[in-house]
Amino acid sequence: MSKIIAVANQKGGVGKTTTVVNLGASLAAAERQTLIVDFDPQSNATSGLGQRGNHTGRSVYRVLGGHLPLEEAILQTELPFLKLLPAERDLTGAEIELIQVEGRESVLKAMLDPIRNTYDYILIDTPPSLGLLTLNGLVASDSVLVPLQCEYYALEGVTELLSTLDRVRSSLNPNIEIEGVVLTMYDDRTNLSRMVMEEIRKFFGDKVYEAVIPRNVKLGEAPSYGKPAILYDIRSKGAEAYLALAREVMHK
Amino acid sequence: MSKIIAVANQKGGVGKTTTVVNLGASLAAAERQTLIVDFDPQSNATSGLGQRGNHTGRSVYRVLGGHLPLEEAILQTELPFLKLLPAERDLTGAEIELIQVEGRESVLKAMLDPIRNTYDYILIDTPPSLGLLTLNGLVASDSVLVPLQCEYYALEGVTELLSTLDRVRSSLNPNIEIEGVVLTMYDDRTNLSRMVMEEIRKFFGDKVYEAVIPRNVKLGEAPSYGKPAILYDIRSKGAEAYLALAREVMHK
Ligand SMILES: Nc1ncnc2c1ncn2[C@@H]1O[C@H](COP(=O)(O)OP(=O)(O)OP(=O)(O)O)[C@@H](O)[C@H]1O
Ligand SMILES: Nc1ncnc2c1ncn2[C@@H]1O[C@H](COP(=O)(O)OP(=O)(O)OP(=O)(O)O)[C@@H](O)[C@H]1O
Ligand SMILES: [Mg+2]
Ligand SMILES: [Mg+2]
Repeated sequence: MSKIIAVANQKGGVGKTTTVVNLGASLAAAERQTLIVDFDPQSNATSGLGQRGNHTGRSVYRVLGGHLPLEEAILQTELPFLKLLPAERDLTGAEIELIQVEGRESVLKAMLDPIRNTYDYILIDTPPSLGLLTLNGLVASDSVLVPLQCEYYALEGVTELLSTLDRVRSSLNPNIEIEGVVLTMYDDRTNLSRMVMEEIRKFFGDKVYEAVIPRNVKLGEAPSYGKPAILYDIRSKGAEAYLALAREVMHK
Repeated sequence: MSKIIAVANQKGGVGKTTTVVNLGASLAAAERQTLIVDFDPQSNATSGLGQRGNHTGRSVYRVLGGHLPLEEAILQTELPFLKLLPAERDLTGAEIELIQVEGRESVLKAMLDPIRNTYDYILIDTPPSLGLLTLNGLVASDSVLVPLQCEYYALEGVTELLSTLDRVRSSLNPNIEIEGVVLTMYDDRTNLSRMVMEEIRKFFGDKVYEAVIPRNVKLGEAPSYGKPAILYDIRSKGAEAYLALAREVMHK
């Protein structure tokens, strides 16, 4: 039984990529077959898994354009149960080219549906916007996992994200639901974090995961080594928090 | 002699809005006539200045569409020398509507040029993308100020931003230059911050401001009161850092 989850939030820098890379790695550590789809032209998930430059010409953009079969673009990562469909800068072109295409919001769905049953989980990283790339991610998915940074500006974007979700649900993907909300970069020394956490729990109720991701420098250092936190420093608070999140996602 | 500066970086959450709001407020504290243009549909700069909801129907989008004269949309803030051209969610529509328009990258420039000499500084906040809204910001400006977060993923986006700048310079705005690069969210307790700072100083040389913005919770708390840091807590390290940055920008 496979599940496709988009990780999305148009607010920038809230931990979308960090969540995709580390949740993906934690699911793979629990021997769930997992595919990460990097659908952000910044291609941070690709480099966070050490694959920047290893895949020239094998990118999700080239598959979308029909120049490459999907199987040839998918890369094996350091974790046996984790694969990656990498992105390159060329994905920026897709945002403009897709505008002219019939069914432009569903091209990613058409690409992933035939292979979905090969995986237990497919996680899609999206850019900080509500444009065509993110819409494709939402249409291709069974649910959306929302990272919410414990900061004031992050609260403001929530209603915009939910109204976009409603629009997607009423037209392109009637079944999409919220997989869950994960609090990120929580700093228990500040009132700000506590205040925002309370607001988010009040607003989302039991959709908020028990697992809270603390601000932890190891999560910032790991990508510079091209590794998820569980391979960089499995005893760190950041790695432990994402392992706990993976357990919650698996047992929902 | 007025100066229009776009604050831009497509990487999300690096401190663009925090820089626009606090640099703008610091320039105004030094009695420079300053206008902040919120050109991000998230409208965080508008709420960071306490103006969310105070300006219904008076937004930059309505001016772009010709429904409202520019002078009627500009709001006075709590600081005498600081004004704001606010954004609302409707600005998202501009990104799509502008595609059909002749000279679509220059509509903001056409709007600001007639009034530029009323101000010493005009600062433009942009969204985390290199789409039409950010392009309009770059075309309308004399220079671009780049906030760079002291994190690994932030380094990766630099070449993409510089190549976009080259493209803008070769076609739409031959005179645009880099005003400067400001390091943000610097945490002197981590090697990561020091490593990234060294890389950025090596890459950009004297374009990097002496003023380094530390990670400081007051900068995160201030927007929840709708105030820039100098009005929320002028003795905080965050407010002091932005006052120092303003001095450097003024005396460049
Ligand atoms: N819990 C954490 N503790 C410390 N640093 C973190 C944490 N989560 C993410 N980071 C760092 O913060 C920055 C922002 O995170 P990330 O890039 O994952 O966010 P994003 O939402 O994917 O950003 P974008 O909107 O640009 O796609 C990154 O440099 C990352 O390494
Ligand atoms: N120096 C700092 N210290 C502590 N918090 C900061 C600092 N600078 C910014 N912040 C906080 O970090 C978050 C990201 O900053 P900000 O929203 O200004 O970035 P941005 O680049 O404008 O994001 P976006 O890409 O979404 O437009 C905000 O919640 C802000 O309050
Ligand atoms: Mg990301
Ligand atoms: Mg912003």
